[in-house]
Amino acid sequence: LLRLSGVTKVYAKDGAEVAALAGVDLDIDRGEYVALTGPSGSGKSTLMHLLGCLDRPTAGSYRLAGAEVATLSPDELAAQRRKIGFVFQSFHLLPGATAQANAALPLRYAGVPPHERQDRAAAMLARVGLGERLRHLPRELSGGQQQRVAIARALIAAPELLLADEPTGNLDSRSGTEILALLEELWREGRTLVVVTHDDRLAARARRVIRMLDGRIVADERR
Amino acid sequence: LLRLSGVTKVYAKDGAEVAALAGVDLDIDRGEYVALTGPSGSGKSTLMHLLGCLDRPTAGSYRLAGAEVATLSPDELAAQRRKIGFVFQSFHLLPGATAQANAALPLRYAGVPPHERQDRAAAMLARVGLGERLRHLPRELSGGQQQRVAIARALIAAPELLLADEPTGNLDSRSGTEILALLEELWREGRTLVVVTHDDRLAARARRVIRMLDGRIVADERR
Ligand SMILES: Nc1ncnc2c1ncn2[C@@H]1O[C@H](COP(=O)(O)OP(=O)(O)OP(=O)(O)O)[C@@H](O)[C@H]1O
Ligand SMILES: Nc1ncnc2c1ncn2[C@@H]1O[C@H](COP(=O)(O)OP(=O)(O)OP(=O)(O)O)[C@@H](O)[C@H]1O
Ligand SMILES: [Mg+2]
Ligand SMILES: [Mg+2]
Repeated sequence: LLRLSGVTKVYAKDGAEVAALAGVDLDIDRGEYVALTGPSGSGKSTLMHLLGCLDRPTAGSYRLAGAEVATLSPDELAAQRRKIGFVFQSFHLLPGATAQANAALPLRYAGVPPHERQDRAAAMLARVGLGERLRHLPRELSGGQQQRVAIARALIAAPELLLADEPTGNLDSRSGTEILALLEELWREGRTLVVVTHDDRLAARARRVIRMLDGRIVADERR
Repeated sequence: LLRLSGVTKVYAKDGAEVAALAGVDLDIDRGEYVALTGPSGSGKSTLMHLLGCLDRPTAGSYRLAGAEVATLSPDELAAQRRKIGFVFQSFHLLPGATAQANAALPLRYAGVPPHERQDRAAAMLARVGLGERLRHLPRELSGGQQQRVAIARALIAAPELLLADEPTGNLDSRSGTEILALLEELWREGRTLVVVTHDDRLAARARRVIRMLDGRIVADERR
């Protein structure tokens, strides 16, 4: 499903180069459950953004479902992004919209009518324990509650590819376990799940663990 | 050092009341090392903001170093805040300032000359592993790197009271351990340390663990 070949991502900073990704080759098949781990700054979020078509490599190729992403038109790229559920490490909620409106956003893009998408947003928020926070704005929510709104939004259209960048970083172990159970349920229905996590106990639940260091993949183990 | 008595924090939302804190009594002595735990939404960050003089209770009293915080003048309150090192759950870095400038900010308030505060910021950032990221803006840093800048900023003036709201949530276990070692070193020099954490292994290192649930303290154990 996903194939990265020779992928690099280099930033220019003060006349020097920072290699966020320094040569990555990676194949992920449809239906896999992958954990992506590694030290802070090792390139995990950068890799996730490339996989999610939110950024482009400096060099190398990314084929998604057989198509080279760099050759897609802006419309095709946008269409591809909407098939991907992305949980951002920093949430990226709309500050002026309620939890319910934030969670419903992907359905709005999909043309789902207002009443139905509000209902589905309410249901998904209830599943992540926020049934009593539907009308709260992000600034009226705790850190872990904001994280759960971001998760609800990523999952609400039941996309085929789920990319979750540290989805439990702000959650107690019980809430974190519930979130992981929800992600795994969606995966068992046939979806592809990639989770960045700093928690070894979470990584241990995946079927494959990829470890990064300094912009490279240094380990890739299947269980 | 810190005494909360009958503290409540209530928000009005859509004509209903949300009690973020529903009656908290808490004493913390100078030199203590306290972990604050509890489910997402249980009131930990709200409590931390009150302790840090960043917010006021709806009812009840907060005495800090013997003085009732509600009776302080704006200037006295600002002076009190500057003696407290606060690591925010969402970092709150200045987006237009470099890592070095962000870390140096408390020294600027303290009237430290530019050259000295730049040097001290560079040193503190090196201690949290960011010696090669001094000139990066927050958006040019990974999530865990931003968290470490926030930590460096909180610690740089070696304040007597350290309030850290989930300081390792975005860090791998090795970086997290280094950060904790730094916090504990400052504590061993005589400071008061309160850490909110979802990680039981981190909470186990504290000398006292306070557990919250639904805006109340439900457990308070000393080791
Ligand atoms: N401005 C507000 N209006 C209404 N409710 C609020 C507001 N701010 C916070 N809350 C509510 O107060 C409760 C406590 O929030 P707080 O941020 O203290 O939780 P927390 O324990 O830090 O959670 P987490 O572990 O997720 O960070 C939450 O249920 C939240 O929805
Ligand atoms: N715009 C940029 N300019 C320069 N360097 C950048 C930029 N964006 C990211 N970087 C660097 O790229 C590296 C990888 O960042 P990335 O966010 O992928 O790390 P990460 O593995 O997700 O880390 P964390 O676990 O802390 O979230 C970091 O060292 C970061 O400083
Ligand atoms: Mg990251
Ligand atoms: Mg919090």
